[in-house]
Amino acid sequence: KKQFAIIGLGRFGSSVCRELHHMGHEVLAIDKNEKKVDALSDVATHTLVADVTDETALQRIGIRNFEHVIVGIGEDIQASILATLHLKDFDVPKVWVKAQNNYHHKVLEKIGADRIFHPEHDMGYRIAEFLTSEKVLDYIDLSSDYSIVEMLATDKINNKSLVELDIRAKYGCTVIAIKKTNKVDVTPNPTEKINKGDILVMIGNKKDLRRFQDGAL
Amino acid sequence: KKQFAIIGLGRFGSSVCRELHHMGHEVLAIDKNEKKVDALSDVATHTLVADVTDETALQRIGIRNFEHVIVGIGEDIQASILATLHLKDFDVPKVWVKAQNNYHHKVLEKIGADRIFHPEHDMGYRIAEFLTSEKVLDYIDLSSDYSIVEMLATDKINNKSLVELDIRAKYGCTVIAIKKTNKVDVTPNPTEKINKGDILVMIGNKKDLRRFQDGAL
Ligand SMILES: Nc1ncnc2c1ncn2[C@@H]1O[C@H](COP(=O)(O)OP(=O)(O)OP(=O)(O)O)[C@@H](O)[C@H]1O
Ligand SMILES: Nc1ncnc2c1ncn2[C@@H]1O[C@H](COP(=O)(O)OP(=O)(O)OP(=O)(O)O)[C@@H](O)[C@H]1O
Repeated sequence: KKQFAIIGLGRFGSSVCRELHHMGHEVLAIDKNEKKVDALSDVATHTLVADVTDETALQRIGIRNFEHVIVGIGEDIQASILATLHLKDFDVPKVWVKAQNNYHHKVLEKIGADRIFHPEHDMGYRIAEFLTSEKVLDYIDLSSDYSIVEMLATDKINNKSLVELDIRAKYGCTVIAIKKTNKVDVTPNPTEKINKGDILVMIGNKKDLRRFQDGAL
Repeated sequence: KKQFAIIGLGRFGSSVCRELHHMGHEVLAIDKNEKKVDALSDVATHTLVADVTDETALQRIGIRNFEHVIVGIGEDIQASILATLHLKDFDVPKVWVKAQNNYHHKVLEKIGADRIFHPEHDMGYRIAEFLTSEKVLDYIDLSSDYSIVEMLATDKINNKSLVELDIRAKYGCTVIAIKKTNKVDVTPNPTEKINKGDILVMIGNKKDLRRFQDGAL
């Protein structure tokens, strides 16, 4: 059974903690701020008030017994870097760290962070995508050229079937699933009518998906 | 041509600003902190130092001419709420706001925010998923039961073809694309060999995808 430790219980760290707990995993939640630690006492297996820049404190915690440690310290970049350094010195196999900016990211890479995250930056990026492609409800980039998108079916394609729309021939992209109000259909029937408000899950070249969005919806 | 205004140039707001600019859109970047504003002067069409809790200042900016305004104010929840209130009073059609916590979210909903985001919370949630499904590199939830995942092909399926693996019959999920080192194949050849290190893009019921991950990879 995997053991996880979360250091830094801001919005990010506490969210990891809650979700791991919800999935039934054991979590040690650590923060130098007692209030933050107490706020999570019902969703952490163990909690600890500690300043993780203190190597001795980390040693006493027995942090080397953990396979995965998440560092969610935000503003104090030096503390985040120092904690990561200690953790890798203690041979913690997987140290995942939230980075504040590019400088922080570069240093973390050099000192061996196994995975680095930029939650605010990444979502800012995604929002720019949503702002400029209003019919796209969600997406995943497969590469710089290909993506999978969820698009809302509009009036324009109401009551038309996939066969009638002939999407692959006209636009080069493919509908892989259709989300109806109460179910997800992963083998969409080509002759079944699409209703306004359905969500089309499509895969293809980004240019083709945009052409489809502008031309068909 | 759409006009965007970004209020609050933290990591989130500045990231929206940079990406919109990168896409060729006009952006007005606003913050009460002059340093933050100056840092973005090369990626914003216009910049402005202003305290957005001041309704007169917003009016003077002509904020009602903007179709989309993003509010990226973080710590000061009251400022974020007040700014959102003013923007909706000015009939700004789309006001998208970053929320700090559930209370903040509820208030924003009530005062008419058109879309609300929780970047740190959402990524914390995703990271818990990645921590517990180590072969999943990325995913998109289609519903509570279905998702699309990107999984790393391991030694175990090296040199096997889709036909040989017979995934749909054994696990009930479908491979919709294969990412090889330099290309994305959205019409994967059922007889072509999969190489360790390829990424399988699969759709299916979450339980089936987990069974596949545990059983086949
Ligand atoms: N040396 C340290 N030891 C332990 N905890 C620390 C240390 N330094 C900072 N923290 C804790 O890390 C947590 C997150 O840091 P902070 O609030 O600065 O980041 P943030 O980027 O705003 O977080 P988030 O975006 O996740 O809300 C805080 O609760 C803080 O008490
Ligand atoms: N009343 C206001 N008017 C204009 N800008 C404001 C106001 N209040 C706060 N801001 C700005 O909002 C920006 C983001 O706020 P803050 O840094 O508290 O949030 P954050 O959640 O840490 O941001 P992020 O997570 O995006 O980095 C700051 O640059 C701050 O100067």
